[in-house]
Amino acid sequence: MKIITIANLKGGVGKTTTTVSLAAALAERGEKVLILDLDPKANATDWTGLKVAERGIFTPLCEYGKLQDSIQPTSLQGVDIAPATEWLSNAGQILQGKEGAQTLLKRRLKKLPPHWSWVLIDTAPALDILLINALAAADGVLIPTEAHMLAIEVLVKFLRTIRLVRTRLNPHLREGIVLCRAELRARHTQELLTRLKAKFPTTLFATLIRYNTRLIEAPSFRQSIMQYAANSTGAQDYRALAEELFKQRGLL
Amino acid sequence: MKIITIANLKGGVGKTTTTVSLAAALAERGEKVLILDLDPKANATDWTGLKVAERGIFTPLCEYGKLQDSIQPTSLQGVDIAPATEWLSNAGQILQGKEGAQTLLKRRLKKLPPHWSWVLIDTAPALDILLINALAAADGVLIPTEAHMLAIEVLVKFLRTIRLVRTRLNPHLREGIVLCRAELRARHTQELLTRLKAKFPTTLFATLIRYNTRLIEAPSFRQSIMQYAANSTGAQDYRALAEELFKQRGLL
Ligand SMILES: Nc1ncnc2c1ncn2[C@@H]1O[C@H](COP(=O)(O)OP(=O)(O)OP(=O)(O)O)[C@@H](O)[C@H]1O
Ligand SMILES: Nc1ncnc2c1ncn2[C@@H]1O[C@H](COP(=O)(O)OP(=O)(O)OP(=O)(O)O)[C@@H](O)[C@H]1O
Ligand SMILES: [Mg+2]
Ligand SMILES: [Mg+2]
Repeated sequence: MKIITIANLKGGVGKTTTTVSLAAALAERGEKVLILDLDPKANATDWTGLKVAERGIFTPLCEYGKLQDSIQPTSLQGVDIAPATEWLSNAGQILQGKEGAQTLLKRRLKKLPPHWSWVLIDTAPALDILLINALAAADGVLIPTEAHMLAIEVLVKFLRTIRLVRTRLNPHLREGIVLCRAELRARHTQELLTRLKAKFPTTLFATLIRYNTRLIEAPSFRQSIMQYAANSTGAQDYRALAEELFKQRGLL
Repeated sequence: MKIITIANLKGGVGKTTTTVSLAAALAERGEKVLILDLDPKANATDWTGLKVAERGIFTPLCEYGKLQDSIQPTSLQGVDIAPATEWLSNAGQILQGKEGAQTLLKRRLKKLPPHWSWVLIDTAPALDILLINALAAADGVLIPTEAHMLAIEVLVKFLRTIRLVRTRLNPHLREGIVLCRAELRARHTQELLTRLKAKFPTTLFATLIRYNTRLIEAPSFRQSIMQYAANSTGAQDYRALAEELFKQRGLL
């Protein structure tokens, strides 16, 4: 069971789109995928068609019980989810100062039956107890970014945060950066891509996720890009990302 | 002194770009503008060319002293800033449970000398003590959004949060929605714009901020869009937004 946290303190870079689309691409290859939605906005939860009956993943994390009891199937074949709800906004206050608060998720995941080969964790762009838990529990962190100055500045600082987590909580944490929402013909994209390749030769994925309107439309239909537009560049790029993730299992 | 908080729990919708560009558009009209950067990512701070000597706005909010002492001029003419630093990430823990923690900023702003006609507050996409302070202190909240399903879902929930703040902390809080990063020719844009106009006839700004590469490039030069590309559609659209803000002072 490979655990990948999808994270970046910069907003709107494609964390949720990458979580759901990569999950769908892996499921297309026959993998069993579990999404943990740790974002109180619950974008991944809504996208995968879930109506959450109770408090979702908030309950095993902050109240009682097994992670397993919060898991439900989604409208995406081969993909299950432990859904988010707005209750997650209270996690910070509830877990504050509690013993072992930063490794709660890690312990919950250890008790999961091995039904899934991949666990993908979507996170909010906030340096809080939920993100720390997701980084402490992961085998690797996948960092979507845009080829924009404002995003690159945040990326550099975020990598320092990851280094701290590696030192204090998770020595084996791998990292990988993937360029998303990419407008390849824009000069800023080419310039920043050149700089990213120079600065991060072993952690930048070769796969770029190009800007594709189909990725914007898919959530309205509660379908993954694979279901909604199987031949779109969005679908192709996320299949290529899944392929690269497999080949370079060392990268992440 | 008009206080406008720029906020949305959705990431990457243009909060920072709107804060800095609107500040520049108002300054171009001769207004004196103060930016408060309440986002630990400090994107607005970096964009306006600031090297922060100490802890910035974190100090008057969480340690001691006057808001005034943290204010510095920027590389943008007519625009000053109380800058952010990563220290702001600790605000939640420090202010937790303190008496009057939610209206700290409101009280600090009351003591500011009336040098500035506008105060624009940039925020992170997180429902935390800093955002609550910014909403409690404001005359109006300006909500940038994209014409994307994932963003619209968050917008609807965020408006409920604003309603709560209005009930408990700030009865006079006005609100306005502005569409940003808009690709006008995309079908999802036209469909969602029609729905937004129907659902929010009095709170949606008529001005739309179109997608413009110049807005992505400007931060690399530490220049506002007005300085960097005065005739670009990005500059035109933010001038139009400033004009509409003036004309419809009742809206925000
Ligand atoms: N490759 C792409 N092409 C076009 N649009 C995209 C692409 N990837 C994501 N988007 C759109 O961009 C917006 C931001 O993407 P997304 O919500 O996945 O980012 P995020 O990092 O999860 O945001 P947040 O920080 O708010 O959680 C969404 O509306 C999404 O539909
Ligand atoms: N009108 C526009 N046209 C093109 N690009 C834009 C436009 N507005 C913003 N951008 C770019 O989109 C990205 C997101 O914008 P911005 O950082 O201002 O959003 P934000 O809501 O402040 O994000 P966060 O939630 O991370 O604070 C930035 O890289 C910015 O340069
Ligand atoms: Mg997201
Ligand atoms: Mg911002």
